[in-house]
Amino acid sequence: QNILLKNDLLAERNRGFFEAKKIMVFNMVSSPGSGKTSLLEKTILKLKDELEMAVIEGDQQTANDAMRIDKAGANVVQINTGNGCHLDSNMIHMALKKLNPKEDSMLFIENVGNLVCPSLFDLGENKRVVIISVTEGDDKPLKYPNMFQSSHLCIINKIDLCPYVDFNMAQVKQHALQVNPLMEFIELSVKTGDGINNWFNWIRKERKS
Amino acid sequence: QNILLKNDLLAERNRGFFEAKKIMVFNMVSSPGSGKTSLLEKTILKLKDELEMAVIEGDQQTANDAMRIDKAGANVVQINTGNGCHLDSNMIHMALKKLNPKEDSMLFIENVGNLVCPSLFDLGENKRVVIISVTEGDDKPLKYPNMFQSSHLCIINKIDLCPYVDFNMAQVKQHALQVNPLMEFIELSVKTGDGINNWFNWIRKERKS
Ligand SMILES: Nc1nc2c(ncn2[C@@H]2O[C@H](COP(=O)(O)OP(=O)(O)OP(=O)(O)O)[C@@H](O)[C@H]2O)c(=O)[nH]1
Ligand SMILES: Nc1nc2c(ncn2[C@@H]2O[C@H](COP(=O)(O)OP(=O)(O)OP(=O)(O)O)[C@@H](O)[C@H]2O)c(=O)[nH]1
Ligand SMILES: [Mg+2]
Ligand SMILES: [Mg+2]
Ligand SMILES: [Zn+2]
Ligand SMILES: [Zn+2]
Repeated sequence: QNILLKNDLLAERNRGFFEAKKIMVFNMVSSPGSGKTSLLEKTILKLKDELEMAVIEGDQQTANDAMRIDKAGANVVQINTGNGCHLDSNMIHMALKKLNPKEDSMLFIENVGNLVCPSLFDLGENKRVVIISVTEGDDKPLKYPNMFQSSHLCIINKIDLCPYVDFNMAQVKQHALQVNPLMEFIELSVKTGDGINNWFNWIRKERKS
Repeated sequence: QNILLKNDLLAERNRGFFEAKKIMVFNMVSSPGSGKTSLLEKTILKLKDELEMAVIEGDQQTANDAMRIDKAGANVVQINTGNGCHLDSNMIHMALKKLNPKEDSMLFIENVGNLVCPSLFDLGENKRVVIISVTEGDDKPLKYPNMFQSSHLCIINKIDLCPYVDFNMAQVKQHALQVNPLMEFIELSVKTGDGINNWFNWIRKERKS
């Protein structure tokens, strides 16, 4: 457990750095393929005239996601974790030196696609956003509770696919509230844009508070 | 790395146990919600008069999946890993004492939904089967290579949803073959039954060899 203690100490250091530069930081977590990068692409395209955004990408291998973010128009650094299954605060600390994010800006950290291990590693973020897609099933909050317990917002993505899967929207929320009574929810489809304005407004609300 | 060495030694012991009792063992791995349990439910219902099957279930929390397997009609033991993100050979060793699988039978191990860590932990299985659903995107074999490298068969599930997602079937296979030139593929939909006979025949083929 010494690893977690070391991680948490460095996470606080990151948090101090973000505070000093007035950078709002979201840690985006999900299963592989829930739509983290797709959501960030649309977010950058929509808000880039309104606020300064940068992204740190985490994946075992490839720079595929960073290339998509770069194309959407935001500064981005790719971290490859190799056998590692999660980002840790030291990786973020090192990436910040390369990224050099601007003052009074927004930083999105897209974590490795994994509903288990990233939940144990504080990165120094303000908010943790867990994305679940309707195609994964409505039982995930109970089966992978740590991630939902430690998140502030739960985005339910790919609602355009609801007609084709047995996914109970009320049930998934009830399950998530069972492990985290303070959880907020946004239902959306990155593909069709349905509900995505609620996400943009949630970002604006968080930046004001 | 001492953890991996200890795990591999015990995996070989499991392998010896399986050999002695002529038990064919598949380690089923995937992202959360790709359809592991759904596939096993259909497999048990279809093949239960043909062969003796048992299941070991792995999840952070709940016995949900074990209850589904029990309902389908196979002996099952649920392992809850808590903060753990993967099954290891000691957990299997202990579960076997409870499950007491029959001679000349089939054992499915449904691992924790996670495309990263389970790839490093040999359990003593004969074959490793990775399931990817078309809703996750076709880039996963390159982004999460370890799991595809260490698997023998790649099942592409939820093909009934192909019309609604941008998923390139040829591309996902090319990516998987890039990291594992020996990979075999089966396209299917657990929901509609499309292609599922190819999975049943693959099991039959493996049992004969
Ligand atoms: N139908 C539908 N597909 C979507 C939606 N959002 C994302 N997708 C698809 O889902 C797949 C995965 O999307 P990504 O954005 O790459 O997912 P990710 O969470 O970043 O994946 P990793 O970084 O590999 O964990 C892609 O094929 C997307 O086109 C949606 O709202 N509806
Ligand atoms: N449309 C469609 N949905 C499917 C198919 N197979 C499974 N599903 C759905 O996908 C969701 C997840 O299925 P599960 O079988 O629970 O997935 P799993 O891999 O066992 O999930 P975990 O054990 O939590 O990792 C459920 O809502 C299923 O109904 C399919 O072929 N087509
Ligand atoms: Mg991504
Ligand atoms: Mg399951
Ligand atoms: Zn891990
Ligand atoms: Zn792990």
